[in-house]
Amino acid sequence: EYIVIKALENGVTIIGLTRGKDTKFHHTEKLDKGEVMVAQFTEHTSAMKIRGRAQISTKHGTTESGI
Amino acid sequence: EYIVIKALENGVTIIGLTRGKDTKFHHTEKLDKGEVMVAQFTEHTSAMKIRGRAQISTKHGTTESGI
Amino acid sequence: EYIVIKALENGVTIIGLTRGKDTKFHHTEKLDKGEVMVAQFTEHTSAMKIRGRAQISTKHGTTESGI
Amino acid sequence: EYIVIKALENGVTIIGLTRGKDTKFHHTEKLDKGEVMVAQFTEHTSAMKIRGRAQISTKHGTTESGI
Amino acid sequence: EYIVIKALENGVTIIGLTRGKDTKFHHTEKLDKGEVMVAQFTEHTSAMKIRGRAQISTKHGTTESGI
Amino acid sequence: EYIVIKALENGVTIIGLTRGKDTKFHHTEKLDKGEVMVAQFTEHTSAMKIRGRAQISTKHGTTESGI
Amino acid sequence: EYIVIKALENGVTIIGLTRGKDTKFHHTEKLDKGEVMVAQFTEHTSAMKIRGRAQISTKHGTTESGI
Amino acid sequence: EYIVIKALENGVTIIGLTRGKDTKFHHTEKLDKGEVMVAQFTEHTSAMKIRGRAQISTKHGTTESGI
Amino acid sequence: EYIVIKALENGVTIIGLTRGKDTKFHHTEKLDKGEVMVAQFTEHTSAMKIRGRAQISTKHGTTESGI
Amino acid sequence: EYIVIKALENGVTIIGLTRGKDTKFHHTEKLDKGEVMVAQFTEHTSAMKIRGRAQISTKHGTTESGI
Amino acid sequence: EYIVIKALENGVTIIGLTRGKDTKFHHTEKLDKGEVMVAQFTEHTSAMKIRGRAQISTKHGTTESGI
Ligand SMILES: N[C@@H](Cc1c[nH]c2ccccc12)C(=O)O
Ligand SMILES: N[C@@H](Cc1c[nH]c2ccccc12)C(=O)O
Ligand SMILES: N[C@@H](Cc1c[nH]c2ccccc12)C(=O)O
Ligand SMILES: N[C@@H](Cc1c[nH]c2ccccc12)C(=O)O
Ligand SMILES: N[C@@H](Cc1c[nH]c2ccccc12)C(=O)O
Ligand SMILES: N[C@@H](Cc1c[nH]c2ccccc12)C(=O)O
Ligand SMILES: N[C@@H](Cc1c[nH]c2ccccc12)C(=O)O
Ligand SMILES: N[C@@H](Cc1c[nH]c2ccccc12)C(=O)O
Ligand SMILES: N[C@@H](Cc1c[nH]c2ccccc12)C(=O)O
Ligand SMILES: N[C@@H](Cc1c[nH]c2ccccc12)C(=O)O
Ligand SMILES: N[C@@H](Cc1c[nH]c2ccccc12)C(=O)O
Repeated sequence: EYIVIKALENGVTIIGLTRGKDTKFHHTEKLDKGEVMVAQFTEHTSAMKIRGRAQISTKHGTTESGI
Repeated sequence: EYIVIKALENGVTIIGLTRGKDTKFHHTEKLDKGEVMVAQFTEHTSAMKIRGRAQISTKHGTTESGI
Repeated sequence: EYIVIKALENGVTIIGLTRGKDTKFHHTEKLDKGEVMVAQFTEHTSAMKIRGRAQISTKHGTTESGI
Repeated sequence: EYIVIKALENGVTIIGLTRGKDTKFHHTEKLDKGEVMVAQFTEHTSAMKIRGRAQISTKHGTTESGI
Repeated sequence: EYIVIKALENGVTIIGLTRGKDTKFHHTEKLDKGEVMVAQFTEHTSAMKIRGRAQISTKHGTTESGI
Repeated sequence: EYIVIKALENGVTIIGLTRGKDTKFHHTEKLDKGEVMVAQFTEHTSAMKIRGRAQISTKHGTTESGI
Repeated sequence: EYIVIKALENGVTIIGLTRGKDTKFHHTEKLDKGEVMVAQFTEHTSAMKIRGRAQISTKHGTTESGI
Repeated sequence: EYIVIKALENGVTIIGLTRGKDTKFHHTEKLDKGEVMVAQFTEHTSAMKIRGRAQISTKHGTTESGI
Repeated sequence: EYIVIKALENGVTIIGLTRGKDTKFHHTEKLDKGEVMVAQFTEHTSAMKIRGRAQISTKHGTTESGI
Repeated sequence: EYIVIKALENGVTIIGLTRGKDTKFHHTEKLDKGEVMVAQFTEHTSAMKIRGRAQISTKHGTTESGI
Repeated sequence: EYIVIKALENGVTIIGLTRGKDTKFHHTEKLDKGEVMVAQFTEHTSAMKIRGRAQISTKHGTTESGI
């Protein structure tokens, strides 16, 4: 399973939350406008949090964050 | 399996309920307006509870909480 | 497998019934109006019972309880 | 695999029949009007019997019992 | 795999035939008009026989017995 | 995998052919008009033969035997 | 995987070809007009040959032999 | 996986090519006009070659050889 | 997984490329006009190359080589 | 799972992010205008980042980066 | 998983990139105009790069390189 995130402005962040008993931020990836990240769920990432204006495509459709 | 939650106002909370014999709140993630969380069901999370106005997309369609 | 329950009034309850030879209530989650719960079937939960006015979405469609 | 049963009157019963060589009733769940039960097939339940007026949704469509 | 049988008259019978070298009737479930049975194929049941007027829904569509 | 056979006249027969090197008839089930049989392929049954007027529903569609 | 063969005339034959290094005829089933055979691929049957006028339904559609 | 071949003329041949390092013809099946062969890919057959006028149905659609 | 190749002229070749660290031609099959080859990917074949005018059907649609 | 990236200008970069506890850039592939890369998620790559103008096709649809 | 590449001009190259920690070119296949290559992802190939004018069909649709 992966999701697709396209930054619609500078400074969009994609945060990976840890899998397991604890829920912490293990990585934050910064995107500039127009950059695209395609990110999987993994052994270490069981949730993602997106801040800033971005287009987010998942199996449940496409939505815009930051509005 | 994952679901997508987009906060439509500040202070939206996504609560992870523990998997197993007991059902407790193991983590609460707070979202500000526009922030998006994409969260899986996991070894530790077998139910989620969402409070506040948010758009929630799952395999059974999209619904709005907080109305 | 999970189902989505959105409370349409206060005091909606989602009851988890135990998996196994015996069928008992192992947990009751209370929802206030607008709150949404997304709950899986699990090693401990093989049936759910919903009381009060709520919108319930499953793979077999969406139905309203409490009518 | 699960099915969804919504009681359209008081006193609807959902009976779980035992899996295995013998076929007995191992549990009867009573529903009042408007209550909804979502029940899986399990290691102990290989058939279900529904009495009274209810809406039953399965992968083969929706039907009304008790008519 | 399960099928759904709704009795359209009293005295409908659903017979479970044994899995294995021999084919015998191991259980007969009687339904009154309006009652619904949802029955799986199992380790002990590899065929079913339905007598009397009933609506039978399977993955190959819905048919009426007893006509 | 199962198929659905509805007898359109008395004396319809469903024959189970043995799985394995040899192909023999291991069981013949007789149906009266209106009776329905839902039969799986199994460890002992790798082919079926239907005689008499019947409606046969499989994953490849519905056909009438005996015409 | 199974296929459905309905004889449109007397004397239709369904031949099972052996699985393995050699390809031989291990069984020939004769059908009279109107009879239907539903036959799986098995540990011993990796190809089938149909002679005479018959309607053959497979996952790739329905075709008529013997024309 | 299987394919369906219907001979549209006499003398249609279906050749089985060996699976493995070497590619040889291990079996040639001759079909007369109207005869139908339904053939699987197997432990010994990883390619097939069809000569003469025939209708060939596979998961990628139906095509006519020999034109 | 298999693909279907129909030669539209004489002298069409289907080349099997070896699976593994090295990529060599392990087999070349020649087709005359109208001949059809149905070829799987295998333990020894992880790519195929087609020369000459042919109709090639795969899960991604049908295309003509040699144009 | 793979994605398809077509460079719409020179100097498009596809960055592979490491799978595991740490998230680093393990490889950057440069594409000139018109070049196409088809890249899988792997044991070493659990996320990709694309910079520059490119057409990116994934299971969630097609999007343009760099706009 | 495989993709289909049809060269629309001479000198089209399909490059296989190594699977693993390192990303190197392990094989380059040259295609002349009209030649078609059908190539899988494998134990040794986890990405492909296509240069020159070609039609590329994947599960995400068809695109033209080299434009
Ligand atoms: N550490 C949590 C992260 C998480 C996943 N889904 C969630 C939903 C709600 C709260 C936390 C989570 C887990 O692996 O389960
Ligand atoms: N601890 C429970 C949590 C739960 C999941 N689904 C539920 C439905 C109803 C009540 C509780 C639950 C379990 O893992 O089973
Ligand atoms: N304890 C029961 C709960 C149950 C599941 N499905 C049911 C249907 C009817 C009655 C009870 C049930 C079981 O695991 O099997
Ligand atoms: N004990 C039976 C219950 C059953 C399931 N499906 C049936 C169909 C007909 C009769 C009985 C059954 C079994 O597990 O097999
Ligand atoms: N005992 C038989 C029952 C059966 C299943 N499908 C059939 C079809 C025809 C005749 C008998 C059967 C078996 O398990 O195989
Ligand atoms: N004994 C045979 C029965 C059979 C199945 N499919 C067939 C097709 C043709 C002839 C015989 C058969 C087998 O198991 O393989
Ligand atoms: N004995 C052969 C039978 C066969 C299956 N498919 C074929 C296609 C062509 C020729 C022979 C066959 C095998 O198991 O492989
Ligand atoms: N012996 C070859 C046969 C083959 C299958 N697909 C092919 C494609 C091209 C050339 C040969 C083949 C193999 O098993 O791999
Ligand atoms: N030997 C290579 C063949 C190959 C498959 N797909 C490719 C794509 C590009 C270049 C070579 C290949 C391998 O098994 O991986
Ligand atoms: N090293 C991380 C990379 C990653 C994948 N998906 C992510 C989402 C957000 C942040 C980092 C990631 C991991 O394997 O899990
Ligand atoms: N060696 C890399 C090749 C690769 C696959 N997908 C990628 C995406 C980006 C960069 C490199 C790659 C790996 O197997 O993971």
